[in-house]
Amino acid sequence: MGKVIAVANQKGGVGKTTTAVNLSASLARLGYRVLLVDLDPQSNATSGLGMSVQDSASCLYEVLLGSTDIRQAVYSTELQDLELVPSATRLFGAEIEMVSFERREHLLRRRLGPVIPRYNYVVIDCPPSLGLLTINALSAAHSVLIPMQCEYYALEGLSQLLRSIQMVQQSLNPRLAIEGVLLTMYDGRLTLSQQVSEEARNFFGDRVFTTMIPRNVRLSEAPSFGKPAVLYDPSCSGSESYMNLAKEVASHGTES
Amino acid sequence: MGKVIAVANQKGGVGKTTTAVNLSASLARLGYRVLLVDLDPQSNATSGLGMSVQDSASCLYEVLLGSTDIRQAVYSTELQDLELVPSATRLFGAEIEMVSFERREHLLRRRLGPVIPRYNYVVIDCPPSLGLLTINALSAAHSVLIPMQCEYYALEGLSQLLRSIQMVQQSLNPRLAIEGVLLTMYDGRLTLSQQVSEEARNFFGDRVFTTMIPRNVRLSEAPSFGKPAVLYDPSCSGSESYMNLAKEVASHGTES
Ligand SMILES: Nc1ncnc2c1ncn2[C@@H]1O[C@H](COP(=O)(O)OP(=O)(O)OP(=O)(O)O)[C@@H](O)[C@H]1O
Ligand SMILES: Nc1ncnc2c1ncn2[C@@H]1O[C@H](COP(=O)(O)OP(=O)(O)OP(=O)(O)O)[C@@H](O)[C@H]1O
Ligand SMILES: [Mg+2]
Ligand SMILES: [Mg+2]
Repeated sequence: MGKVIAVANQKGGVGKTTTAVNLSASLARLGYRVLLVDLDPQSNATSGLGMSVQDSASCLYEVLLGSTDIRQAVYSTELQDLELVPSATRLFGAEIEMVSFERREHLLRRRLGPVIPRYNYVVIDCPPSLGLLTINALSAAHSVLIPMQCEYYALEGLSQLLRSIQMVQQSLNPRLAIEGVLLTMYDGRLTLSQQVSEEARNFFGDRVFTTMIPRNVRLSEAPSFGKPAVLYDPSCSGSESYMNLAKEVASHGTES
Repeated sequence: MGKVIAVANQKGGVGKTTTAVNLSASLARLGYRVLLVDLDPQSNATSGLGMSVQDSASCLYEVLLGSTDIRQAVYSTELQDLELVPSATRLFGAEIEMVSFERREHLLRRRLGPVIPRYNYVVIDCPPSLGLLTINALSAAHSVLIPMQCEYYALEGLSQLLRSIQMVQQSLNPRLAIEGVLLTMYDGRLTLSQQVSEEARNFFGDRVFTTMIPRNVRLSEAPSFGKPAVLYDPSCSGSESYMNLAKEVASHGTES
C-alpha cells in the first residue's frame, strides 16, 4: 500500500518543489515505484520534469473537480519508476470552485484512492499557502515532510504550520504524522545557517532529518533543462544529498 | 496624494518582504512619509520591523473585515517617517471570510482611502499567491513592483503574474501600472544569474530597474534583529542597493 507524503510549508521559496522532484526521482532510482502529484498552480514540479499540459489534456485541475478520472491524468516520465500527475495554471481558480463541494477538504484523498496501491510512494508538492489545496494534501497524506530554508523568516513560520497540522490531525486526518523537517540551502560558511539549523534541532529534536541539503547551484540549474538534478548531474553535492534523503525516508518503511 | 505601490509575485521566496521593508525604510530615510501595509498572513514584514500584534490589538485583519478603522491599526516604527499597518496569523482565515463581502476585491482600497493623503508612499507587501488578498492589493495600487529572483522557476512564473495584472487592469483597476521588475539575489559569479537577468531584460526592456539587489547575507540577518537592513547595517551592499532603488522609485515621481 503506497505511502502518501505531502511536501508542505506555507513559507515561500524554501525548496518544496526542489525536494518533491528530487526525492521522488531518487526513490525511483532506488527501485521504488513513485507517483509525484503537482498540487501547485505554479506547476513548477511539472516543468521541473520537462513537461507541460496542453489545454485539452487532463491535469490535476480536472481530477480534483471531478470531470476526469485520475488514471487519465497520470503521465510517465524519463525515469521508469516515476510517474506524474501534472498541474497547470487553471488550478489557480480551483480553490474558489472547491469551496462549494461536499467534504471539500477530502477531494484529493478521494480522487487519489484508486491509484495509491500501484505505488510505494505518492509525493505531493504543495503551494506556498495554507489554503484549501494544502489542506487537501494534509488530509490525503500519511505524513508531511517540511522543507525549511536555514533563514530567520522560515524558522518563524514553523509554529503556524504546526498549528495547521494539529488542526488537520484533530478534525480531518488523525493518522497524519510528521515525516521530518528537512534543512535546505544550508551554507556552512554562514553563521545564520548554523544558528537557524541549531534552533531547528533544539525545537524538533530527532524529527529533523540527519541529511541536510546544501546550497548548490546545480539544483537550481536542473529545472531549466527539464530534469531532476539526480539525472542532470548525479554526482553534484545536491543530488547526493537527495539520494541520502531518499534512503533515510525509505528506512522509515513504506507502510502507511 | 500618496502613491500606492504593491510589491507582488505569486512565486515564493523571491524577496517581496525584504524589498517592501527595505524600500519603505530607504524612502523614509530620504525624507518621504511612508506607510508599509503587511498584507501577508505570515506577517514577516511586521516582524522584520521588530513588531508583533497582541490578540487584543488591531491589525489589518480587523481593518479589512471592517470592525476597526484603519487609523486605529497604524503603528509608528523606529524610523520617524515610516509607519506600519501590521498583520497577524488570523489573516490566514480572511480570504474565505472576504468571499461573501460586497465588492470583495475593493475592500483594501476602501479601507486605505482615508489615510493615503497623509503619506507620500504606501507600500503593500503581498503573500505568495494570486488569491483575494493579492487581488485586493492590485486593485488598491497605482503601480506594482515585481521582485524577481534570478532563478529559472521565478522567470517561469512571470507570464502568469502579467496575465493576472492585465485581468485587474481590465476589470478592477484601469490605472494600475508596472512600477518595475526588480532583480533580486543576483550573484554575478553564477551563469544562472547572468542568464536569467539577461532574459528578464530582453522580455521587459526598460521596465527592469537599473538597480539590482545582490545576494547579501546581511539582508537575511537583519530580520532576526527586528530591523530593516538599512538600519542594521547601512553600509552593506544590500542596504546600498535598496537606497539606490528608493532613489530610482522616487525619480518616477510621487504622483499617482
Ligand atoms: N539547495 C538548493 N541550492 C540552491 N538553490 C536551490 C536549492 N533548493 C532550491 N533552490 C532554488 O531556490 C528556489 C526556490 O526553491 P523551490 O522553488 O523549490 O521552493 P518552493 O518552496 O517550492 O517555492 P514556492 O513556495 O514558490 O513553491 C528555486 O529557484 C530553486 O531552484
Ligand atoms: N538579496 C538577498 N540576499 C540574501 N538573502 C535574501 C535576499 N533577499 C531576501 N533574502 C532572504 O531570502 C528569503 C526570502 O526572502 P523574502 O522572505 O523577502 O521573500 P518573499 O518573496 O517575501 O517570500 P514569501 O513568498 O514567503 O512571502 C528570506 O529569508 C530573506 O531573508
Ligand atoms: Mg514550489
Ligand atoms: Mg514575504
